[in-house]
Amino acid sequence: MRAIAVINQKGGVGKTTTTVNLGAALLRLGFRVLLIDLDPQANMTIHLNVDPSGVDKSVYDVLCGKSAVADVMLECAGLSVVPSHIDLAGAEVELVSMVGRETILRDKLATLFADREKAGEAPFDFVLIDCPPSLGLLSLNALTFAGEVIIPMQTEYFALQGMTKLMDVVELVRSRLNPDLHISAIVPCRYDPRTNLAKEVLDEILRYFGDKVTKTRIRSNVRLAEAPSHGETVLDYDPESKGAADYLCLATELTGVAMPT
Amino acid sequence: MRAIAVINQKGGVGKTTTTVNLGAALLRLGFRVLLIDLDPQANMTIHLNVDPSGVDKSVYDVLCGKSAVADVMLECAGLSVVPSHIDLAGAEVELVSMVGRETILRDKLATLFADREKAGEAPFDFVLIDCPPSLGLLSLNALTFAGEVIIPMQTEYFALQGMTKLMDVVELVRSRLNPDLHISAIVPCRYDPRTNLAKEVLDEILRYFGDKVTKTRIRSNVRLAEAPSHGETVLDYDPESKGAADYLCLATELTGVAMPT
Ligand SMILES: Nc1ncnc2c1ncn2[C@@H]1O[C@H](COP(=O)(O)OP(=O)(O)OP(=O)(O)O)[C@@H](O)[C@H]1O
Ligand SMILES: Nc1ncnc2c1ncn2[C@@H]1O[C@H](COP(=O)(O)OP(=O)(O)OP(=O)(O)O)[C@@H](O)[C@H]1O
Ligand SMILES: [Mg+2]
Ligand SMILES: [Mg+2]
Repeated sequence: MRAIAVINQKGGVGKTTTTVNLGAALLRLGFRVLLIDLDPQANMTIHLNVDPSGVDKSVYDVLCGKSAVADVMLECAGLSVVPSHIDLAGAEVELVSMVGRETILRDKLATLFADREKAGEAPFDFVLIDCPPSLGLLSLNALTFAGEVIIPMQTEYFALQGMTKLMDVVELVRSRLNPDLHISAIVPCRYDPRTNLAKEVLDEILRYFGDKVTKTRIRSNVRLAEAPSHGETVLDYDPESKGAADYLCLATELTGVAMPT
Repeated sequence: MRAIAVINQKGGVGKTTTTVNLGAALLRLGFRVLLIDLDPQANMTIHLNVDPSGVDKSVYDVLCGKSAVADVMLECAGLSVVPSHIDLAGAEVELVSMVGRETILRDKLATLFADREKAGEAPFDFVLIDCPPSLGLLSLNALTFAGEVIIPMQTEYFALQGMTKLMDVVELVRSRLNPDLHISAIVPCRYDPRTNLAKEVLDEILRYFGDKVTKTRIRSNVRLAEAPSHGETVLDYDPESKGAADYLCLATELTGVAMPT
C-alpha cells in the first residue's frame, strides 16, 4: 500500500485538484483508492459532490473525537472517501496539549486497515491525503502516517519559496516520528507551455529537484477548474480533456501501469 | 490619507500583484504612495527588486524590535517601501503575550506621519499593506491600522469560501480596535473572460457583495506574472499590457482621477 501526503503550504497550487484526479486516475488503472480530506475548507469533499454540512461525522470526529475511520468513510464514484468539515479548523487548538498529537491519524488508520483485513476486505492500494495550505498539526498528522510526499508546484515566480521550510518539516517528521517518509514526486501544476515564464520556472524547479520532478506536467486546463462545480472528477466530467489525459499520464508514471485498452 | 489593507486569507489570489501594481498606478495618477510588506514570504519586497536578505532592517524590526518605520523605509521607483523579511515568520510567537500586540503597526506609523509633518515633508496620500495568506497577528496589525479593506478575489470555484471568516475578523477589529474599518472594494483578479466558469463565479461574487465589487476586473495577463521576475511593476515592465491598463483603470475607479494625458 502506498500512502501519499499531497502537500504544499502555498495556497492554490493544485493539491486538491491533484488528490481528486490522481485518485480517480489510479482507480481507472484498476487500483483501490482511499482519499482523505484533511483541510477544514473541505474542498476535496465538495469536489466529490459531498456536502460537508450534510455529513453526520467527518475526519474531525476521527482526530478530535471518538469516531473510527470506518464510521465516517463514504463511497463516491468508486473511491473511498473520508470527508472533512469546517469544525476541523479547531483541531489545532483542541489538540495542542495532547500527547502524540501528530500520530492520531496514523493510529486510527492502522485500526481501519486491521479491521478490514480481519473482515476479509481487500486492502487499499493507495491512500492519498489532501493537506491544507499550512504546516501545522493537520499536515503533521498526514506526514506522520504517509510513506511518501507528493508536492504539487505551480510554474509561477515564487513557486520555490517556502520549499526549504517544507523540506525541513518533512525531515523533522522523518527523523522523529516516521523513518519511511520521503519525497517521491514534485508535480508541476497549472503549467502553461505557451509562456516563457512557465518554462523558466520549470527549469528552475528541475535544477532544484532533479529527477524527483515528474515527466508529466499537469497543464492548465479549464475542465479541471470546472469539474468541482459539477461535483465530479475530471475523468467523469470530461474524459477527453487535457486535464483527464494529464492525470492518467501521471498515474501511469507513478505506477508503471498503463491504461487498460 | 487612505490606508488600505489588501487582504484575503486564501493563497495566490493576487494580493501582492494588486498591492504593487495598484500602488504603481496611483503613483502614475500623481499620488504619494507608501507600500508596506507584511508577509514573511516578502514577495512584495522581491517584486520591487529589493533583496530581503540584503536589507539591514525590515518591518520585522519595527513590529518586534526597536526600529522606527523611518529607519527601514526605502525608495523604489518613486514608491516608498517598507520591506519584509523571513524573520517576520516568528512575529506571531514572539508577540503572543504582548499587551496591545495588534496595535504596534498603527502606533509606529503614527510616529512616522507625525515626524514627517514636523519635518515639513508631504504626507502620503495612500498607504497600501500587503497581507500574508492568513488571519493571524500580522493581518490583525494591518486591519487595526487601516481605514479600508480591499479584497482581491480569484474568479474560480471556492473563491467565496472563507469570506464569512474574513468578514467576521474585519467586524471584530472594527468593533474592538478600529471603528473606521470597512470593506471598500472586492477586486476580481486573474479574471479570464473567455471561460464560462469565470463569468459564473463573478456573478456569484456580485450576488454576494453587490456594488462593493469593482467595475474593473483585473484580467489574467502573463505580463503581471512576469513583472516580478524582472523586479519591476507592470507599468514599468510593459506599460502597453492589459495588466497595466487594468490596474490604471482600477486606480481611476478608486480615486475618480483619470490618467494625466
Ligand atoms: N491544471 C489546472 N488547470 C486549471 N485550473 C486548475 C488546475 N489545477 C487547479 N486549478 C484550479 O485552481 C484552483 C486552485 O486549485 P486547488 O484547489 O487544487 O489548489 P490547492 O492547492 O488545493 O488550494 P488550497 O491551498 O486552497 O487548498 C482551483 O479553482 C482549481 O480548480
Ligand atoms: N491578473 C493576473 N494575471 C496573471 N498572473 C497573475 C495575475 N495576478 C496574479 N498573478 C500571478 O499569480 C501568482 C499569485 O499572485 P500573488 O502573488 O499576487 O497572490 P497573493 O495573494 O499575494 O499570494 P500569497 O497568498 O502567496 O501572498 C503570482 O505568480 C502572480 O504573478
Ligand atoms: Mg486544497
Ligand atoms: Mg502575496
